[in-house]
Amino acid sequence: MIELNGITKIYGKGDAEVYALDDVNCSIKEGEMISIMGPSGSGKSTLMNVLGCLDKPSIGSYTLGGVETTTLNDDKLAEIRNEKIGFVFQNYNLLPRMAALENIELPMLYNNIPRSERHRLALHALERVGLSDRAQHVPNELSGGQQQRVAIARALVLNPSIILADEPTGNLDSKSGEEIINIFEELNKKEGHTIIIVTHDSEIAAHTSRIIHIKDGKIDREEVFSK
Amino acid sequence: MIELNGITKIYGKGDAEVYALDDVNCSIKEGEMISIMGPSGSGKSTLMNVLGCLDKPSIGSYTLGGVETTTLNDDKLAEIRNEKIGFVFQNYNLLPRMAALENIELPMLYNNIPRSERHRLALHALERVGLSDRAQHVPNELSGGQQQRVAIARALVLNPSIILADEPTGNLDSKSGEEIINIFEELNKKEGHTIIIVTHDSEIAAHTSRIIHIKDGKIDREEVFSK
Ligand SMILES: Nc1ncnc2c1ncn2[C@@H]1O[C@H](COP(=O)(O)OP(=O)(O)OP(=O)(O)O)[C@@H](O)[C@H]1O
Ligand SMILES: Nc1ncnc2c1ncn2[C@@H]1O[C@H](COP(=O)(O)OP(=O)(O)OP(=O)(O)O)[C@@H](O)[C@H]1O
Ligand SMILES: [Mg+2]
Ligand SMILES: [Mg+2]
Repeated sequence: MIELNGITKIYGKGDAEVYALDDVNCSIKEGEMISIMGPSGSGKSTLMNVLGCLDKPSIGSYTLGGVETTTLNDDKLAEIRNEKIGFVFQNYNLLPRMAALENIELPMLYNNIPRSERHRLALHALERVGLSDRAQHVPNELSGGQQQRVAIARALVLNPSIILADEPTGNLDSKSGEEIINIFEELNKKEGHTIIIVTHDSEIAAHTSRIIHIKDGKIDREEVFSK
Repeated sequence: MIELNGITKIYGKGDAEVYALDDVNCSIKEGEMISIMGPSGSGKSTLMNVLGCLDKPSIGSYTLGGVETTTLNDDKLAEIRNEKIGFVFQNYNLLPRMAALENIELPMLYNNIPRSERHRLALHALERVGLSDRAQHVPNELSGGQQQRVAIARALVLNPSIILADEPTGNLDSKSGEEIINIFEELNKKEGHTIIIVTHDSEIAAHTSRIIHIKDGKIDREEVFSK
């Protein structure tokens, strides 16, 4: 389903060159729920941006569902993103002037989903993360963890086959964090979605079947949980 | 040192009214290192904003070092903030167009500290959080955890007597998180700084001598660690 070969991402030039990713190779099967862990600055978000077709690698190939993505133009990439991928950003990326509900409706605007249906789906996603009473609040009227939960609801609303969540519980208390990981588990076990979670919380990682440990832009080691 | 009496913070009106804080009473002694824990949306950041003189309560009094802050005008509050308080925001609040080093120098501009001295102190603070090799990177060239560490360095640079850190390790791996809490402990034990940390990580809280548990804007209970 997902094949990464020789993935390298270089920022800057000359002395200031940074190898955010350095020859990363890995495969992820459809329906897997895996986590990515590693020190701050080790390349996790950069890897997620490549996986999410938000960023192209400097070197290497990324095959998604049989399609080589590095040769696609931006429109085609955007199409794949909208259809297949739900992304929870590390910094939420909510639009500051839009209320929670409107932020969640955003992905649906590109898919010509009728207004009433958008509203219904967004409200359901908001309920799922326990925030239906904050539907009309704009981001700066929400706590950090509430913003994070709105970002999660937005990623889930179109029920995408692949969910990429970059530190989805970083600002949540353990109870809220548990509720979120349970949502992911449900989507994975009951509906077969592929879930990739970046986390530095080993309790969250324990819910996944495989942990990819990344360090200095390279895959350091993998842990596989047998059940 | 710090006295909160009947502190209440109300947002919105009528049906949309939210009691972010509801009759909070507590005292914090000089040189204490305490943590604040509670569910997402329970009022932790709002409490920190009041403690940090960034926001005034709707009701109640806040006495800091013998001074009743709620009656002070904005200039006087800004003065107290600059002199006494180092604040690590939950969302970092770094200026996007400024490099890491410049962001850390900011608090010093208001204190007429000469350029070379500002540079020296900022570099030292950056080294302390392990990021001297990122001095010239602007925030969006930094990972989430690196941005968080720059925000911590900025709060520490003027060696303030009170440090308020709102989820300072939320985006850090456990090793980086340990390094940060050790910095705080050193400042507390060796230099007698008062440290208040909001965290949902009980391992971080275990480094403090008292945990205030907040729930629905109220203090739910306190845990005191005897040594
Ligand atoms: N400007 C505002 N207008 C309306 N409600 C607000 C505003 N700011 C905060 N709130 C509400 O006040 C409550 C407390 O917010 P606060 O940010 O203090 O929570 P918190 O404990 O820090 O949460 P988290 O752990 O998620 O960061 C939340 O329910 C939030 O929705
Ligand atoms: N635009 C950029 N220009 C230069 N360097 C960059 C840029 N973006 C990221 N980097 C560097 O690439 C490295 C990897 O960044 P990345 O955000 O992937 O790390 P991360 O593992 O997600 O870290 P964290 O756990 O702190 O979120 C970091 O050292 C960062 O400084
Ligand atoms: Mg990251
Ligand atoms: Mg908060």
